[in-house]
Amino acid sequence: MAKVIAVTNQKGGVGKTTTTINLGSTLSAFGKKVLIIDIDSQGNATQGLGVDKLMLEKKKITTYDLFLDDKKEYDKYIYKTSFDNLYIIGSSQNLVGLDLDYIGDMQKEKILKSIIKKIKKDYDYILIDCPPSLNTMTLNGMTAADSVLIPVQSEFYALEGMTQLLNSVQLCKKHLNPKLKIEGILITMYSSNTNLSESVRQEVKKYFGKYVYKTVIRRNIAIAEAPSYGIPINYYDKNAYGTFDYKKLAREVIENE
Amino acid sequence: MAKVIAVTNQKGGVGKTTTTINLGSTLSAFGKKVLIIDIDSQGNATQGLGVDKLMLEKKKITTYDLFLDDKKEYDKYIYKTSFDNLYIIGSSQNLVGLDLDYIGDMQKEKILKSIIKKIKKDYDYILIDCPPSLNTMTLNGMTAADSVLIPVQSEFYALEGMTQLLNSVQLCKKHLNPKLKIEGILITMYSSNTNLSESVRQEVKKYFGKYVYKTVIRRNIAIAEAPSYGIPINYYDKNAYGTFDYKKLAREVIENE
Ligand SMILES: Nc1ncnc2c1ncn2[C@@H]1O[C@H](COP(=O)(O)OP(=O)(O)OP(=O)(O)O)[C@@H](O)[C@H]1O
Ligand SMILES: Nc1ncnc2c1ncn2[C@@H]1O[C@H](COP(=O)(O)OP(=O)(O)OP(=O)(O)O)[C@@H](O)[C@H]1O
Ligand SMILES: [Mg+2]
Ligand SMILES: [Mg+2]
Repeated sequence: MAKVIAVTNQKGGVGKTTTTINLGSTLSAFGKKVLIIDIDSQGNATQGLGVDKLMLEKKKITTYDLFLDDKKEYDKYIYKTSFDNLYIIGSSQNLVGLDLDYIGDMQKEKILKSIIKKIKKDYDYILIDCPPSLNTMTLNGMTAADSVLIPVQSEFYALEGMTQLLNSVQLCKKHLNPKLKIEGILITMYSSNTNLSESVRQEVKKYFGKYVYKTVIRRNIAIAEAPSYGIPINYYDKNAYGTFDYKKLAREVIENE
Repeated sequence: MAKVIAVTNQKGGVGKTTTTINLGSTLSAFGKKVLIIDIDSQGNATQGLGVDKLMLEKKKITTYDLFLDDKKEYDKYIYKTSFDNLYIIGSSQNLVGLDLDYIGDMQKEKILKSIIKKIKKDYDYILIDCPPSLNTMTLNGMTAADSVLIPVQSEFYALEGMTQLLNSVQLCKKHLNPKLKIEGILITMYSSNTNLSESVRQEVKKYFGKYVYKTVIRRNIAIAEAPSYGIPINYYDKNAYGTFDYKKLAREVIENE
């Protein structure tokens, strides 16, 4: 039975998509069967895995189509990536137009949850890449998940945004998903040659202690290059820092089971 | 009469807030009277200028309160920062709860436009810091603005997101704000020691040619440190690359008048 993890933080550019893709592809390289669900209309997770967004749109198998599907034939939306054990439900720009108010009788935040219930038995992990906003799509992600994984860029604004995010997680837990837990808080884009990264890391450990992963993802140019080839870091450069760091994270995620 | 510029890009973490604060504070140091309006519930522009979000919330003078004010007494929302000629209408977390559907007879995307009409005569520039999403707040920003300034991080996902953003600008121009122009496209976080930044810059120049500023904002750790002190870059370290680059940008913005 799959563990469902929403990768979320309303602060933009903190490494949500990067973590979803690289943790996903590392877990799948370890032999776990992984499904990534892209619920961000930017479709970065879809692109970063080399999947053609326009092709998905033409075939009407994007997240947008999935949410509007009342026949509940969910299998057709699952697309096999070129990487072993790694599958994706991709998104495209059409998601911007999705107005969840008109989805019929289901409470609009619970649509993804009901979809995942039907497909989770086939996977070990389901990772949901959320957009940078506390909107209904992100609430769908949190409501469908067992836990949230929170990437935090090791800079000032990302640190400051943590309180707002944890408030929203608590609200979601109270009103929509009582079993929602914090999977972990991940320090990303850590530069060892600046004081800023270290002081942010210390602050995060001070406030959120037990939730903070031992693994820190270091700033690594190969991580930023890989998406332009549509390849996760562990396939792009197996000797990159990024590959090493995401392997360490994947092991920690498995250990915390 | 003020020039109203919305600083926007739905891609997260590309330097919207950093550009709003540092362009604003450089223009005001040149003697221009500048008002920054923070319409992002993260309130990063408010924090980055050293303004206490909770104090604004207690005094009920945040963007949230402004949007709900039917007495139209707008002056009280304008807060003087500690920097000459630089004013702000700040935001806080309460903005997440703003449901624009209940604002009475005004079309929900045009609220900010009607507010700015009443206050713009007192300023040379009004800069609007938008959230990382194509939501109603961002549409308010684009509808109220004369033009949009688009920061683009010199990395793959930010480049890819440009098409979606320019589509939305066109849609806004067609339905909400016929006079909306592109003020300029700004390359940010440029690292001269990687090929990635240069190849993204070349792509942006190839597709968007005349709109691209000559000024490029280099990646500069002082820029990321300054917000934790609540001080813009030109006051934090007058010899930093960031201070030089934002001065160059401010001159270009004034020249393009
Ligand atoms: N450890 C890292 N080292 C270097 N670059 C990184 C690292 N992690 C992410 N990046 C780069 O930083 C940028 C932001 O990362 P990413 O897009 O994954 O963040 P996000 O939180 O998903 O953004 P959004 O809020 O727009 O969804 C991307 O260009 C990505 O390639
Ligand atoms: N030129 C630069 N050099 C180094 N760091 C930078 C630069 N510009 C921005 N930063 C840092 O990068 C991070 C993202 O920038 P910023 O928060 O301004 O982006 P944003 O687009 O406003 O993000 P959001 O989408 O969350 O609103 C911040 O921590 C900021 O300090
Ligand atoms: Mg993302
Ligand atoms: Mg911002």
